[in-house]
Amino acid sequence: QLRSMMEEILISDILIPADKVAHVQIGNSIEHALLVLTKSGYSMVPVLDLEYKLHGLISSAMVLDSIFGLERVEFERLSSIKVEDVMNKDIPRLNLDSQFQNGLLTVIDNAFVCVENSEGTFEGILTRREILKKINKEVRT
Amino acid sequence: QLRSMMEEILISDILIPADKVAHVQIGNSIEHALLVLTKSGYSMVPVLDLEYKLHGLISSAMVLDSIFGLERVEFERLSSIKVEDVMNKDIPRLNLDSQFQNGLLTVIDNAFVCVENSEGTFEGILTRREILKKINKEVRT
Ligand SMILES: Nc1ncnc2c1ncn2[C@@H]1O[C@@H]2COP(=O)(O)O[C@H]3[C@@H](O)[C@H](n4cnc5c(N)ncnc54)O[C@@H]3COP(=O)(O)O[C@H]2[C@H]1O
Ligand SMILES: Nc1ncnc2c1ncn2[C@@H]1O[C@@H]2COP(=O)(O)O[C@H]3[C@@H](O)[C@H](n4cnc5c(N)ncnc54)O[C@@H]3COP(=O)(O)O[C@H]2[C@H]1O
Repeated sequence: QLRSMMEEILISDILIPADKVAHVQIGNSIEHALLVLTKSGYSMVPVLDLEYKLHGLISSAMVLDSIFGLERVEFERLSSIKVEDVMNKDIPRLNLDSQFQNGLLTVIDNAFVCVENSEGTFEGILTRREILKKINKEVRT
Repeated sequence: QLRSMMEEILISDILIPADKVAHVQIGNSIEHALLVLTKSGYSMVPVLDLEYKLHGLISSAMVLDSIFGLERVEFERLSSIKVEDVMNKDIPRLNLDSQFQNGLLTVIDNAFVCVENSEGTFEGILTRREILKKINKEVRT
């Protein structure tokens, strides 16, 4: 039964831990963000501060959209815009004791979800890939 | 039973049809591709030709990586590079009679999969979101 299997999975079992998550820092320019996004190959990453608190999510589409002028793309403005001016602050969050079903529900509309602990510190991310792997494994057995 | 449910779902039930899929054309510059990607908000889209044959996939990360010079990002080169020079040609494909289980297996490693008909013409895409919605609905009932 898929639902009973889901009750047994802990978020911590399938979490990608913070130290493996590419991210940018509050105060960075969007030029730096574009470098991190391009070199990591990820289309969207978390924005954290020095205390590992989560502030938002930033993507290459958000960065590029912010420099699309009426006549041309204004690449020279990249170094003068900060990630906090462009990032999405209205983001879903789970915590370490959240249920797998909540994770499944949240990744319907989000490619990944950030996970925090009870202090509000960033612990890692839950991705669609990890959830789909678990479901596929269950279906095969 | 999730597996029996999966045997009843047709790819055509959950397909996003070709006319709703943002894409770029063979022969376009990567500057045009970056415009389509940024304005559509999608991180990766198919590359088609005028006969709606599928040639590859292109993302903003691939485009930007191709103009990252040693010293700076060479934005002026965007208009002179074609999508075929940068796109990923080695891509998974399903056809209209593929099984849902194959779709599930393929989206473990791919955010979406292109679907073709028996003539090799592009029919649309299968996305992780559509698959997760179906699975979630099944788990809830
Ligand atoms: N370097 C790589 N190696 C192997 N496969 C790769 C890859 N980069 C991307 N992919 C594949 O492409 C999917 C979409 O990646 P995207 O960067 O758009 O979207 C990613 C990205 O925005 C974020 N993400 C995943 N892992 C991350 C990490 N380690 N650090 C930061 N963000 C991450 O979560 C989203 C969903 O990730 P998910 O794994 O479900 O899905 C990934 C994965 O299946
Ligand atoms: N305009 C929008 N409105 C609402 N939600 C949006 C959205 N743009 C992105 N999302 C959300 O973000 C997820 C990742 O989008 P991404 O563009 O990286 O990755 C997308 C994109 O590369 C491609 N894709 C999806 N729909 C497309 C379309 N109509 N045309 C072209 N490519 C599409 O398939 C990937 C997975 O799509 P999926 O729907 O599973 O997952 C989407 C969806 O949940």
